[in-house]
Amino acid sequence: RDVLKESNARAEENRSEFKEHRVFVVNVMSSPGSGKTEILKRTISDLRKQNIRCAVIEGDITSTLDSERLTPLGIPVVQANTEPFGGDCHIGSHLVQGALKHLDLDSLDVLFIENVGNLVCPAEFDLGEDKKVVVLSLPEGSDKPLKYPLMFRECHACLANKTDLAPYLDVNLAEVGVNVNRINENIVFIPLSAKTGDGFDAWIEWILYGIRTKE
Amino acid sequence: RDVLKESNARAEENRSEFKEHRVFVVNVMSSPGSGKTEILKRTISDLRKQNIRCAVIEGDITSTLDSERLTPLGIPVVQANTEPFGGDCHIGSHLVQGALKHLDLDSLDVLFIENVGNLVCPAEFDLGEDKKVVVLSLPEGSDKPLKYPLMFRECHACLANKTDLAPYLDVNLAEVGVNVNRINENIVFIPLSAKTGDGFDAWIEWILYGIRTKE
Ligand SMILES: Nc1nc2c(ncn2[C@@H]2O[C@H](COP(=O)(O)OP(=O)(O)OP(=O)(O)O)[C@@H](O)[C@H]2O)c(=O)[nH]1
Ligand SMILES: Nc1nc2c(ncn2[C@@H]2O[C@H](COP(=O)(O)OP(=O)(O)OP(=O)(O)O)[C@@H](O)[C@H]2O)c(=O)[nH]1
Ligand SMILES: [Mg+2]
Ligand SMILES: [Mg+2]
Ligand SMILES: [Zn+2]
Ligand SMILES: [Zn+2]
Repeated sequence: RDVLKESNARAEENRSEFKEHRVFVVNVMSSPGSGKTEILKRTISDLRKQNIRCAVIEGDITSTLDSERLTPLGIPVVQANTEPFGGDCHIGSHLVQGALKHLDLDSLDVLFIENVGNLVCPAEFDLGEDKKVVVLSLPEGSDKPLKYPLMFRECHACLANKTDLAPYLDVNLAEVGVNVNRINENIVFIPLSAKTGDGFDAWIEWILYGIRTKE
Repeated sequence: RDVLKESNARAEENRSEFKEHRVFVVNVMSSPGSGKTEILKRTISDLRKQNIRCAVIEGDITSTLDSERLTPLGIPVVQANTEPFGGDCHIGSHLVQGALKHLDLDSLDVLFIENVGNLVCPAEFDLGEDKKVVVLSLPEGSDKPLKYPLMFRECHACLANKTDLAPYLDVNLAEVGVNVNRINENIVFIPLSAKTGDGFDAWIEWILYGIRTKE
């Protein structure tokens, strides 16, 4: 279909922009409420302590609620809403391209794209990113990788968030990891908690490695 | 678009089937892992105690994991997967029509359709149901109605699930209710817990009323 061809062409344009300015780009996806924004808040404040220059494109259907949670961090945040374009359930490469007009890529080391909360469709669209990351929160249960496999197949890392809630849940964290690796044996599995900071060292290390190895 | 016209035509065919056999049909939607299947398990066992005849069409992209959790209840469960048809992120009226071939509607009072876990696209499609119900679990946070408004606008009832976890979360249940009613002032808001059974009386009552008033 022409729409997909057009979308992939823009993704490649985005990708060469990012390559030219040496910006490491991460597309963060999950179900609604898994904790993408909360994770980004703590991630950005940890990275800034290491003088890493960050920005966020905040993808949503509507509202600026998530951007408002990130702007106090003092980094560039561009809100990209799909509602004016029909309410798409995923961020497209053209919306990312539009957002880039408001960013100075030369001043950045890493760009996070927080996608619309949806464990299905966003996995199908290339935005020009270097890596795709899926957040899976423990309250969702351990079977989601088996039931929504495409997302887990497409991603390079899986953050198992809200580990602080584990004592109150019937979910077995080890089983989550097993199910994730059953769908994708190469995915990096990182349990963490955006609330307590538990597990963030491994996640920050993964990002720093991505920044260092960006051509 | 022709696809939508075709889909709505089948939905109307489904609707007249349900009307002819006096079956009350509920389309249950949510994000992945909000607790649709867990809620259906307890709902069906409560209804069977009142000799209500139930069946479930279990919509998923892939796998029979959810049906396997429901079949032990001894009711008809039909698994409808979208993967063979391209992996749609929502159940369509044609899949429901296909599933009806495996059900004896004369032997039923209520039919639940558990949709694919997705807080966006399923809200756009009519299946021929009487009512749409959205499950929102407390761990997802209180802002989801404001960020994913279409689903809450389209639904007749909202089940705020996992209230047993409230003591461990920073989420304010009253705020969830306020946000839900801001988007849809007519929606019935029912806090409950599939784990403990808390709040199920109101939900069962809502279903019985639907069955009684089905023409
Ligand atoms: N206990 C606990 N709660 C968390 C954690 N991370 C996020 N939350 C809570 O989970 C809810 C949703 O978090 P968000 O950051 O809004 O999730 P999101 O994935 O960005 O949601 P959308 O952008 O709407 O899809 C909020 O109530 C957060 O406070 C965590 O590590 N532990
Ligand atoms: N504490 C608690 N956990 C619950 C409750 N309801 C469901 N769960 C848990 O939440 C997780 C997901 O529940 P499911 O019933 O699979 O959710 P679902 O909406 O059917 O998920 P999908 O069909 O995959 O979209 C499981 O680990 C359940 O045990 C509840 O009321 N309280
Ligand atoms: Mg968010
Ligand atoms: Mg389910
Ligand atoms: Zn969609
Ligand atoms: Zn979709």
